[in-house]
Amino acid sequence: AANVRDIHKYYDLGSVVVKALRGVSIEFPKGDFVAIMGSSGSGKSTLLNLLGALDRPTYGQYILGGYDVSQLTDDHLSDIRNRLIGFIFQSYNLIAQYTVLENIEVPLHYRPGHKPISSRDTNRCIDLAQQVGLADRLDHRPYQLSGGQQQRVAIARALVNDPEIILADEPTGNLDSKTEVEIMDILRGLNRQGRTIIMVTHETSVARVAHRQVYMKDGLMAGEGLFPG
Amino acid sequence: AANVRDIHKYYDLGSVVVKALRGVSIEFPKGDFVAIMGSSGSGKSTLLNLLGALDRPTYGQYILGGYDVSQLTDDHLSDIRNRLIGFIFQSYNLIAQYTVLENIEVPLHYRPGHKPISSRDTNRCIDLAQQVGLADRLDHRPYQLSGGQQQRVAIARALVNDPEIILADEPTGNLDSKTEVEIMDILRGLNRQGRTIIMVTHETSVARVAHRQVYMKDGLMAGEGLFPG
Ligand SMILES: Nc1ncnc2c1ncn2[C@@H]1O[C@H](COP(=O)(O)OP(=O)(O)OP(=O)(O)O)[C@@H](O)[C@H]1O
Ligand SMILES: Nc1ncnc2c1ncn2[C@@H]1O[C@H](COP(=O)(O)OP(=O)(O)OP(=O)(O)O)[C@@H](O)[C@H]1O
Ligand SMILES: [Mg+2]
Ligand SMILES: [Mg+2]
Repeated sequence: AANVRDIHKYYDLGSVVVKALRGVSIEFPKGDFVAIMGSSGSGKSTLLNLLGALDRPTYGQYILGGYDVSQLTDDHLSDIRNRLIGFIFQSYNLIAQYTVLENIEVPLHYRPGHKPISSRDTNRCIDLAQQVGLADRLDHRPYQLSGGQQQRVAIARALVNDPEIILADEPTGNLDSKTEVEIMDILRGLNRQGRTIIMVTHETSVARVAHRQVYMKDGLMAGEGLFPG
Repeated sequence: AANVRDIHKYYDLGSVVVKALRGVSIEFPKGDFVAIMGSSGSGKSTLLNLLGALDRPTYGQYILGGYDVSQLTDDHLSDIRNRLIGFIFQSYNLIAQYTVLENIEVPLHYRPGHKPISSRDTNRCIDLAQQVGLADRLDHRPYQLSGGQQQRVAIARALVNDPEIILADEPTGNLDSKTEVEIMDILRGLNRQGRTIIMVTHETSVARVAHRQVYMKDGLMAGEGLFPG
């Protein structure tokens, strides 16, 4: 489903260049379920943003759904991304002025052909809100939600377009263990349907749900299995 | 140090009233080190915001440093808060336009008497940045930091005024276990100096560092010890 070859990502800050990724190569076959671990600052979110085609590498190649991403126009890339990928951001990126329901509906506005939102779509969003335990918070705005509730809106939103690939950046960081189990059950179910799930996490309990674990260190893939050892 | 008596916090949303706290009573003696656990949405951040005097209860009494908070003017309360309390927010609340160093310095601008920031102050901020592993990120702005790095800026900022009471809302949610241990060592050291630490956390590894644990459920104190059972 996704294939990263010798990826580098550098941030040029003038007096210093931060090398966030320094030559990462990794393959994600269709239906993969992998946990990416590693120290704070090791490059996990940077890698996930590149996998989500939200950013382009400084050097290296990214093959997504068979396409070499660097050969695509921004529009074409945008189209593929909206069709294929659901992204759960580390800092949620909710829209402050939108309600919970409106936030979950956001990806529906970007469908190919710009189909308007039907009542069937809205029911699907309500159902997703229910699955993450937010059925009674549909009209709340983000500032009226707890941290873990905001995180759950971000999770529901990532699933609304029925994505083939789910990229999750610390999806349970603000959730108690019982709620975490419910979220992992949802992801496990989606993986059993054949979807590819690539999850960044610091939590061993979450990493163990994946089929394999890899970990990063200083912008490089450093090993397989749980981190730390 | 702090004493909460039958605290209620209601949010009136017109068609519905959300009862975030429904009668919480708890005492925090000076030098206490307590972890507050509980489900997502159970009222932990709401309680912490009240303890931080960032919000006022709908009903009930809050005694802070000997003062009944409801009897104080906003200015007097502000003054006490800046002198006594360091707050680590669940969503960090960093200032996007400020660098790491400037963000850590923010509480120094609010000291009684509005003392200007001395070079000794700046060295203290640099030292705190070093303690949380951000010595090489002083000139970065928040969007140029990883999630865990942003969290660590929030931690350093909470400590800069040498507070007697530290309120920490999920202080390690975005940190790998090694970095988490380093942060908990800092907090443990501060508690040994006699400071009061009240920490909201979902992580058992973090809760165990505290001297006692309590947990909340549906806006009430529900029990003592680790959550879930
Ligand atoms: N401004 C508000 N208006 C309406 N409801 C609110 C508001 N702020 C919080 N709430 C509600 O109050 C309840 C408690 O919120 P709080 O943030 O204290 O939970 P929490 O225990 O910190 O949860 P988490 O572990 O997810 O951070 C939640 O159900 C939330 O939806
Ligand atoms: N826009 C930017 N400009 C400069 N440096 C950046 C920028 N974005 C990220 N970095 C740096 O790149 C490195 C990797 O960041 P990244 O967000 O990928 O880390 P991470 O592994 O996700 O960490 P965490 O576990 O704390 O979320 C960090 O050291 C960070 O400071
Ligand atoms: Mg990250
Ligand atoms: Mg909270």
